[in-house]
Amino acid sequence: MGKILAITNQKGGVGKTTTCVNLAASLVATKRKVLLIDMDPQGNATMGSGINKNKLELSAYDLLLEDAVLSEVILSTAEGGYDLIPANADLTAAEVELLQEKDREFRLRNSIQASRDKYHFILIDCPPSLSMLTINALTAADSVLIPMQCEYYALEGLSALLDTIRRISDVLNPSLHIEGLLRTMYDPRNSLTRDVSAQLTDHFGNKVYRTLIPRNVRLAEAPSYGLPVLHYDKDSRGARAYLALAGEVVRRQEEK
Amino acid sequence: MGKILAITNQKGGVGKTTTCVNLAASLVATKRKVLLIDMDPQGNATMGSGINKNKLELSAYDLLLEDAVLSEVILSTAEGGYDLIPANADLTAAEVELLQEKDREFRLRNSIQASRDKYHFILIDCPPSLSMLTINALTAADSVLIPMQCEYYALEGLSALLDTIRRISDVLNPSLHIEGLLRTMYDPRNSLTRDVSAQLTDHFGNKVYRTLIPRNVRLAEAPSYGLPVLHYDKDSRGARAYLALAGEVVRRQEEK
Ligand SMILES: Nc1ncnc2c1ncn2[C@@H]1O[C@H](COP(=O)(O)OP(=O)(O)OP(=O)(O)O)[C@@H](O)[C@H]1O
Ligand SMILES: Nc1ncnc2c1ncn2[C@@H]1O[C@H](COP(=O)(O)OP(=O)(O)OP(=O)(O)O)[C@@H](O)[C@H]1O
Ligand SMILES: [Mg+2]
Ligand SMILES: [Mg+2]
Repeated sequence: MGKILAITNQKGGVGKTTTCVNLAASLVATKRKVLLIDMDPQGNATMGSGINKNKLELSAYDLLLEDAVLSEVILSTAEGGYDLIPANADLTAAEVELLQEKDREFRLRNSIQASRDKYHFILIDCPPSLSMLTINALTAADSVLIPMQCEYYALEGLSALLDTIRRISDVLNPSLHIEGLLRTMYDPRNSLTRDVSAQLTDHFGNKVYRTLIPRNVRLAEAPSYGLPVLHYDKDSRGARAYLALAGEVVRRQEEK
Repeated sequence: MGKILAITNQKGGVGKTTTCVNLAASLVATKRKVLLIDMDPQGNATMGSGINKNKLELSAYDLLLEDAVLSEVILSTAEGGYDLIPANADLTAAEVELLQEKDREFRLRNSIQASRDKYHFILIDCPPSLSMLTINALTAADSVLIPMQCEYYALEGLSALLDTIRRISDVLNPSLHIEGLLRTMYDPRNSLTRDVSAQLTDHFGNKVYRTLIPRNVRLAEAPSYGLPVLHYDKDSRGARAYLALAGEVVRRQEEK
């Protein structure tokens, strides 16, 4: 039974897309079958996976609003080895058009239900907002992985995200829960980073992944080649960290 | 006649809020009167200015949807010395509610027109999306300041932003143009940063501000004290960079 993880945080630039692309590739390296769904109109997870978002026949938009079948929209990614539902700016229109639909929060959930058993993990990359696209991802997901930069604005925004998750689980998706919080761009020399990290572990305990993703320029370089970092520089600290995260995600899944 | 600048980039985490708060405080230091408008439901510019977003009587939401008068909503910021239109999560509802209004793109523009001459500069902090709140900011603004992290995803997203600016100037706001692109979190030791920076200056010429904002931890620490960096650590590289930016913005304005 495939596990569906929404990778979300409305704070911008905290490493959502970087986590999606690199966790997907690392899970494939542990012999799991993975589907990555790009729900961000920026289409960063699409470009970061080596797919040109400007040359798509079908995309996440068609899944949500044109009743396209999942298998028609899926692309395989040559290097990463995972399947991808690509996205581009067409998704911006979906925010508004979904509001007219009666089952608007369930569109993504309904379109992936039939195929979830083909994968071990389905990861959903979310835009930096708590809008209808993110609500669709949270309604479709089993649980939520929250990338967290250890800085003030990201910490400050956490309560709004937790409120949204609680509201979705009350009304739309009762089994939704927090899978874990992932500390990204972690710089141990920086006292602000250490302070915020301590607040996270105090408050969330073992919901905070032990794996820390360090700030590592190879993670920022890899997307310009359309590659996960594992296939760009496999010995980099970034590649090793996401492999360690994949190990931790798999272990937690099997302990359940 | 006050100059209205929208500070926007739909890419998340590129330094929009940090630029708004610190440019506002630096312009005040050059004896200009400044209004900062927070149009992001995250309310980061509000918190970063020392105002508790959870204890607001009136906010940007009331300006857009409840016909509140600007002078009723304005708060003064003790340290920064600029006026603020605060925001909080209520603005999330505005995205949807504005769609029912007939003059939906002009709500912000109409509510600030009468007061623009009280200020030298009006800065508008935008959320990381090209939604109705950002469209309101672009329709109200004279020009756009684009904070740019010199990395792949930020560069890749620039064309979508330029398209949106062009569409707004064609239909809603004919005088809208790009004021400048600001390189933020700039690390000269990093070849990716230098590559992307070179592409920006090749493509945009002197639209790229000469001022570079370096990566400086004091900029990330200051918001947790509700202070612009100028009032947190005035000798830091971050404080000096934003003062230099204020100088460049004022000079460009006076040369027109
Ligand atoms: N650990 C890291 N080390 C260095 N750079 C990183 C790291 N993680 C992400 N980055 C870079 O930081 C920027 C922000 O990351 P990313 O785009 O993945 O965040 P995001 O949360 O998906 O942003 P958005 O809110 O726009 O969707 C990108 O340029 C990315 O390449
Ligand atoms: N020059 C800098 N040096 C170091 N840290 C910075 C710098 N500029 C911004 N930051 C930090 O980086 C993070 C992102 O910046 P900021 O929140 O201003 O970006 P934003 O574009 O407003 O994000 P969002 O898309 O969520 O609105 C914040 O934690 C901020 O404190
Ligand atoms: Mg992203
Ligand atoms: Mg911001």
